[in-house]
Amino acid sequence: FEFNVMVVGSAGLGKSTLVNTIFKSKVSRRQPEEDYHTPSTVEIKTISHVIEEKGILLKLSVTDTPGFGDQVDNTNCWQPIMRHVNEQYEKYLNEEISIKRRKRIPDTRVHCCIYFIPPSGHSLRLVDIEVMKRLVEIVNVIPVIAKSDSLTLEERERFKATIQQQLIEHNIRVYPDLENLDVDDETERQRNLKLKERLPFAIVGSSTTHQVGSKAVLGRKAGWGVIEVENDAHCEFNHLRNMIIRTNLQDLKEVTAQVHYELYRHRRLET
Amino acid sequence: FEFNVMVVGSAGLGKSTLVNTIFKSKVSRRQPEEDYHTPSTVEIKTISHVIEEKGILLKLSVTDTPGFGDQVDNTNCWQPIMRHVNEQYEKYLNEEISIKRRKRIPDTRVHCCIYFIPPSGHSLRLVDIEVMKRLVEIVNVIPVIAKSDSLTLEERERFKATIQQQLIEHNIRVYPDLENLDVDDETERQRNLKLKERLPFAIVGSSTTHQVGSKAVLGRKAGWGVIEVENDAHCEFNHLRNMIIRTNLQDLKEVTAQVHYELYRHRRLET
Ligand SMILES: Nc1nc2c(ncn2[C@@H]2O[C@H](COP(=O)(O)OP(=O)(O)O)[C@@H](O)[C@H]2O)c(=O)[nH]1
Ligand SMILES: Nc1nc2c(ncn2[C@@H]2O[C@H](COP(=O)(O)OP(=O)(O)O)[C@@H](O)[C@H]2O)c(=O)[nH]1
Repeated sequence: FEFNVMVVGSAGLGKSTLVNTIFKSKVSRRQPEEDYHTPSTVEIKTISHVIEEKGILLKLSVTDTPGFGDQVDNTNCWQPIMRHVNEQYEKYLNEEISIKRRKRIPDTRVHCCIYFIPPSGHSLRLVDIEVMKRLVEIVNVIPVIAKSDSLTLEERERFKATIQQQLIEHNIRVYPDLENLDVDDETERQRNLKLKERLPFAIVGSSTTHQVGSKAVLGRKAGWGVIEVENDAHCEFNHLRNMIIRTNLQDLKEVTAQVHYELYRHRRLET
Repeated sequence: FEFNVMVVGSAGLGKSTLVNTIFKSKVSRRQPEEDYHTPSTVEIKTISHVIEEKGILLKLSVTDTPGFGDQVDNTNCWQPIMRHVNEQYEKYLNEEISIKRRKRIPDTRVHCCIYFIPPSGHSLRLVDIEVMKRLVEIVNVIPVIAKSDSLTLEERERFKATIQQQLIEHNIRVYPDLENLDVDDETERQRNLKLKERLPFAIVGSSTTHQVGSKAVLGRKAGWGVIEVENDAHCEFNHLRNMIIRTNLQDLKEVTAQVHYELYRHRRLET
């Protein structure tokens, strides 16, 4: 049972920290202590791992994109990312149409792309708009507000409202795309509508634990207090994890296979 | 008595908040509540104000550079900024060489450029290196780590060490440039050496006050605590303000007049 996640965003927004936090293990490529060198081009690094989540064995692979958006000129920085996503569709397609194909085709298609928005408090950057506009056409994109502990609650809600407005203005259809949803299931539809209103989730990541009172909590310790990652009054990390690993895991795989992959296949076989 | 400051950095790093905090008044152009639109080119906006600091009347002007570094392609984004700095030298020069010149030439030259570094925790971005490399040649540049409340103390010190190393690697001579210092005054030299070791200052800005115990403090209130701007255990705002407004105010003006302006004048009159 495979699940493939891709994280996209500028350096230093907490991508590898979040992946380690969600999947409670050292999935990501880099220990934060290691020397950081800005790559001069966008690299694609995938790491796979088997984890257990509520009794189910999950083969999880995480693709990171170091160097994305970190150049002086970021024109076309989205191309290596789109190429990676399409290459997985191509691999799957080649298996699917080959005569001697395997019973179960290994699935390396990207089921979910988490896009990290810098916590500026103002609005989406021009590069965020350009990239998301293109990615939503080929993969499920879930935007998040990175390092949201640097925003107060009011700033956070104002920022979220601005982002939601900009996504509508530019017609960027992030996941869940209500048009793809199965209309027969009204409760499912209502649940996703509610979810959509809260997106993008304001997240905080951390792989260290701190003592708060009698409890050991996952969090970040600063001179003025401890930010608790799994405390819903502090951030929306729990909402994001539940959405990806529990409530929407199946749907993310289905939309990838039935909508994005089918679109790719149709375009490829037509030409 | 004039003092001219310029703030440079990407949108949302807290530039206008810091200016309001340092100069304790609404000097900056924008109230954070106003709608933020990313300008499509780099604009130069200067606002002047008379403030009183320890009994001295100071005509302070602050130049902000909205749109800097916010495009997809930021090639040459430093040009409008360099042009503004050189235009002030040109204005001063024209006055100085004109026959009927005024007794006191109005001084609009930029005495200090505060450069905002995003708190990624990793390293300077390529665009930061490209811009600072060029600005230090013509103006006093004081780099700061913006929104440093998003870094823990260890992250902050590690980040600072990396930045200091990169500044040396790329031979970016930020202010105070020890080569320009008056060698006769040993205490002054020692003081500036100590200052240089602490740069870039990790700052937090805020124009709101909160109640902490019995005191009203300037700070940012989050769910897990209040970050106090003027508390040296929380950030280095005090160090920055003291340096700019008190200890190094005269020197910033002198280095601008005697080093940067003289270099400009020499180059201009030669050609
Ligand atoms: N304030 C804050 N810092 C974070 C958060 N997540 C990670 N960091 C820190 O930010 C720095 C960069 O994180 P990293 O995961 O390496 O970012 P990446 O380059 O996007 O993979 C590290 O010093 C982390 O400890 C967060 O949610 N809030
Ligand atoms: N965490 C944090 N947020 C800040 C700080 N200074 C300003 N902000 C917030 O960041 C947002 C952008 O600030 P602003 O001063 O408008 O940034 P500018 O675009 O660089 O001028 C606002 O919501 C501010 O309240 C800071 O030191 N730390």
